[in-house]
Amino acid sequence: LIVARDVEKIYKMGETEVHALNGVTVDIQDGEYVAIMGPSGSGKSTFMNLLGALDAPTRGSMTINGKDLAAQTPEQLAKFRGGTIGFVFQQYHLLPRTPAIENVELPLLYAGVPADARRERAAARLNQVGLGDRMDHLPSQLSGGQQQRVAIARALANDPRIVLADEPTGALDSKTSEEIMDLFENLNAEGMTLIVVTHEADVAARAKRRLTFRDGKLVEDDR
Amino acid sequence: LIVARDVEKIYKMGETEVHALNGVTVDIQDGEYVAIMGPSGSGKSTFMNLLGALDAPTRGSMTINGKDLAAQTPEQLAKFRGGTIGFVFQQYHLLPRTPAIENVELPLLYAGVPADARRERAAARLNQVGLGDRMDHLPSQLSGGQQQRVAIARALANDPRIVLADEPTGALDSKTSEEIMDLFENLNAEGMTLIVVTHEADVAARAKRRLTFRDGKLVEDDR
Ligand SMILES: Nc1ncnc2c1ncn2[C@@H]1O[C@H](COP(=O)(O)OP(=O)(O)OP(=O)(O)O)[C@@H](O)[C@H]1O
Ligand SMILES: Nc1ncnc2c1ncn2[C@@H]1O[C@H](COP(=O)(O)OP(=O)(O)OP(=O)(O)O)[C@@H](O)[C@H]1O
Ligand SMILES: [Mg+2]
Ligand SMILES: [Mg+2]
Repeated sequence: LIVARDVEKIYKMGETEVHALNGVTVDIQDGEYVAIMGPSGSGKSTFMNLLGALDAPTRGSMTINGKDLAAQTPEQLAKFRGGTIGFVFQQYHLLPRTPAIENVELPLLYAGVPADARRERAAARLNQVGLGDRMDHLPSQLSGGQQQRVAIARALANDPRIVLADEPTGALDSKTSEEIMDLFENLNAEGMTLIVVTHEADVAARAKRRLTFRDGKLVEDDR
Repeated sequence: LIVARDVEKIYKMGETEVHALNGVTVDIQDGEYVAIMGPSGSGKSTFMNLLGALDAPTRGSMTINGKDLAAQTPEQLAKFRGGTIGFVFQQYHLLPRTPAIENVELPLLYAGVPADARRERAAARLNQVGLGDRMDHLPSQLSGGQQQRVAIARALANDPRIVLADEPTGALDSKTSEEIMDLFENLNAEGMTLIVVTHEADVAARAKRRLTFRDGKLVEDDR
């Protein structure tokens, strides 16, 4: 499903260059459940952005579902992402001044799902993450953990084939976090590929495989 | 130092009311090290905003250092905050398009500290949180954990008497998180009052006292 070969990512800041990824080679199979760990600043989110076709490598190649990302146009990438990938961003990236229910409907709106079905499917996902009574709240009217759960519901709205979750339980207490991980695990059991960045040991322990990053390199791959 | 009596906070959303805090009574002494825990949405951040004089209770009273918050003007509250309280927000609230060093200088700028001393003190705090090599990065050029550490450095910049930290290690790996908590603990040992919201058991275990919130009420107070 995902094939990465000698992937490098270099950010240019004026004269200086920041080497965020320094040659990552890894294969991820369809339906796998993978955790990604590593120190702060080690390249985890940068790698997730590439997995989600949100950015391109500076060197090396990344192929998803047989498609070489570098050979796709931005429109093709957006179409591919919309139909295949659900992303839970580390910073949530919810639309401000937009109610929770509409934030969750967004992927369905892009996919052309009619209004009634959009509303119904979005409401179902918000109920699943325990926010049935907060659907009309704007992000600024929600707690940190509630905002994170809206971001999770949005990632699941369009029944994606792959979910990329970047520290999805970082703002949640242990009970709520377990409920979210149970939800992810049930979807993985039905065939969804799940890749989760986390620094919480109990979340990583649930995955079947653990990748560890350090200074932009993949240093461990445990099953 | 901090005296809260029957504190309620009600958010109005059109016709509906959200009861975020339902009568909280608690005293916090000068120099204490207190952890606040509780489920997502239970009122922790709302309570921290009141402790930081960033908001006012709907009912009940909150007194800090003998000053009744309700009796202060907005200017008096801002002056009091600037000289006394360092706040690490759950969502960081860094100034975008502003380098890390300038984000950390901000409290010193408000306090009227001259430019040379500002730069020197801000750089010292960034070094303390392990970001000596990221001072010129904008928030968008930093990882999630790095942004959080900039927010921590900013809270400490003006040597506050009280630090209110809302999930300060939520985006950090365990090693970086220990380094940050060691820094806080050393400052607490020197007399700084420390109040930390966390859902991580190992962070809460370090505090001398643990308050637990549930549905806007203080349900436990363990020493
Ligand atoms: N501006 C607002 N308008 C309406 N309701 C709000 C507003 N801000 C917060 N709330 C509600 O108040 C309750 C308490 O929120 P608070 O942010 O204090 O929770 P918390 O304990 O910090 O949760 P978390 O662990 O998820 O950060 C939540 O149910 C939230 O939906
Ligand atoms: N736009 C950018 N410009 C320059 N440097 C960047 C940019 N984005 C990220 N970086 C740097 O790239 C490195 C990797 O960042 P990344 O966000 O992938 O880390 P991470 O492993 O997700 O960390 P965290 O656990 O703190 O979220 C960091 O050192 C960061 O400072
Ligand atoms: Mg990250
Ligand atoms: Mg909160």
